[in-house]
Amino acid sequence: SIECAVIGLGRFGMEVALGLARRHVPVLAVDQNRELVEDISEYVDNALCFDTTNESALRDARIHEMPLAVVAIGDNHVEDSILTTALLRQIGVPRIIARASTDLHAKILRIVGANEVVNPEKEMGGRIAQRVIAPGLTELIPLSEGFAIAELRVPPSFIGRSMSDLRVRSRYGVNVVALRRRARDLAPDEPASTTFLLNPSPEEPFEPNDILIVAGKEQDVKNLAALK
Amino acid sequence: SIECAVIGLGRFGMEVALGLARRHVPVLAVDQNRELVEDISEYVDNALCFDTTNESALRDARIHEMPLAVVAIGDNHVEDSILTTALLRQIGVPRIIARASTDLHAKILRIVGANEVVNPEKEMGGRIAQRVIAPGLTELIPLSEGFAIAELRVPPSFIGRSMSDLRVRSRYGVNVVALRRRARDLAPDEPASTTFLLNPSPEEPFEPNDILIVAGKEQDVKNLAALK
Ligand SMILES: Nc1ncnc2c1ncn2[C@@H]1O[C@H](COP(=O)(O)OP(=O)(O)OP(=O)(O)O)[C@@H](O)[C@H]1O
Ligand SMILES: Nc1ncnc2c1ncn2[C@@H]1O[C@H](COP(=O)(O)OP(=O)(O)OP(=O)(O)O)[C@@H](O)[C@H]1O
Repeated sequence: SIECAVIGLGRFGMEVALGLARRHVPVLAVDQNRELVEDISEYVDNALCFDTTNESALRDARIHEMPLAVVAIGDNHVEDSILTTALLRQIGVPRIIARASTDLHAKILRIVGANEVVNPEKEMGGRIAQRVIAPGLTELIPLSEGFAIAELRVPPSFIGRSMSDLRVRSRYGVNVVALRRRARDLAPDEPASTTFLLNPSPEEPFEPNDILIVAGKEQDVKNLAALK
Repeated sequence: SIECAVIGLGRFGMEVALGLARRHVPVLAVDQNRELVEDISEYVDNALCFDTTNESALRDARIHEMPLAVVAIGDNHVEDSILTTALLRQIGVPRIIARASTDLHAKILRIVGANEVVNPEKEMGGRIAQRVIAPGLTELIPLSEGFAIAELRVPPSFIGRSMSDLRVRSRYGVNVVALRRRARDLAPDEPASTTFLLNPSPEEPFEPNDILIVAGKEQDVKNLAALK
C-alpha cells in the first residue's frame, strides 16, 4: 500500500496531505511549525513536528523506508526545500515530488534528486487563463488529425433550444455524441443524480446544467466551449 | 474581443496574465509594486502601478469598461483582495474571478461580488494527490453507468508486450480504443510528431511513450492508470 510523507503544511502541502488521506493513502505529515502539525493530526495517520533538513530526524521518522515523499515547502524557505529534497534522495526515497516556485528552483530540485517537480501557482495560472477563454470546457481528449472528444457545460445561449433548431453540426462543426442531465422530479430527500442520453434526439431542447459530450475538430470544440 | 484586467502580480497572478497574453487576450496587468509591473510590461498590452483599493484609480485605468477582471491578490493582503473585489463589483465589471486562500475568504469574496472563486493551492493539492495515486491519467470523461473514456500514458510494465499477451481486456476490464505513438525514423531536423492508431491490433506491442485512449468502468480505468 502506498505510504507517503508530506513535508511542509502550508496551504498547498496541507491540501496534498488531506487529498491523499481522503483517497485512503496512509500519510505522514511533517512541519517544523507545531500548530500546523496539531491542526492536521486528526485527519492523517501520523503527524510529526521536526526540521526536515536534519538527516537523523528524517531517519528517526522512518522516512527512508517510504516509497514516496512530497516536499511542499514553499518560496519562503527555498534552501530548506532544496536541502530536504537532497536528503530524501540521499536516504533513498524512491519517488520524490518537489514543489518549485521558479524555473531555476525547479532545475535545482531536479539536480538534487526530485523525480517530479510541480509549480502549483504556475500550473493554476495557465488553467485559469484557459478557463477565462473557454469557461465551459471540463475535459478534452485529443484524437487523430486534430479531432477531439470533449466534455463541456451547455452554452447558455443553447438552453431551451434543440440541436436541429440551433443547426449545431452545420454552424459549429461538432457532433453532440451524448449528454448528461440532472434528473428532475426528485423527492426533496433524494440525492441529486444524472441521466445519461447517448445520441440525444436532434429535437431535444437543451436544459440548464446539461453537460455535453461532443466530438469534432479540436478548434471547433474549443470555440463551442467559449460561447456565451 | 475579451479584455481582461489582472490585479496582483505574485507568482499566480503573473502566470494568469502571461497565460492570457499567450492566448492573445488583451491584458491590463496591475500591481502596487512597481518592480513587478516593470517585469511584466514587455509581455502584456498594458501594465500599471497603483493601489486597487482606490476606486478613482480603478476608473482612471478604465477597468469599469472591461468585461472581466481577475483578482489574484494573495493571502498576504486579504483585506485588499476583498475590498478590490467589492469595488470591481460596484463599478460594474460584469465577470470577476477572485482568488481565495481559505473557504471563509471564498465566502466573503462571493458575498462582495466575485462570480467565480479559485483557490490555486487547494485545487493543486487535490490534483497532486490524484497524480500520486494515478500518475498516468491525463484526461477522464465519465460516461453513463460508471463507464468512462480516458487518456493515459502506457503503464511501464506493458512496454514491449502486446494487448493479447497481457490479456488487457480480461485482466483489466478495459478496451484500448486507440493509441497515440511518437513517429520513429524522423530526420534530425524534423519536428516530433505522433501517429494515431484507431483500434490497434491486439498483437501490436506497446512502445515507450505510447498514449492509450481506453474505455471501461471508471474504477478499472483508474486502476490501469495506477499501474507501475
Ligand atoms: N526545514 C523545514 N522543516 C519542516 N518544515 C519546514 C521547513 N522549512 C519550511 N517548512 C514548512 O513548510 C511550510 C510551507 O513553506 P512556506 O511557508 O515557505 O510556503 P508558503 O508559500 O507559505 O506555502 P503555501 O503557498 O502552500 O501556503 C511552512 O509551514 C513551514 O513551516
Ligand atoms: N491594494 C493592492 N493594489 C495593488 N496590488 C496589490 C494590492 N494588495 C496586494 N497587491 C499585490 O498583490 C500581489 C500578490 O499578493 P500577495 O503578496 O498577498 O500574494 P502571494 O501569496 O505572495 O502571491 P503568490 O502566491 O501568487 O506568489 C503582490 O504583488 C501585491 O503587491
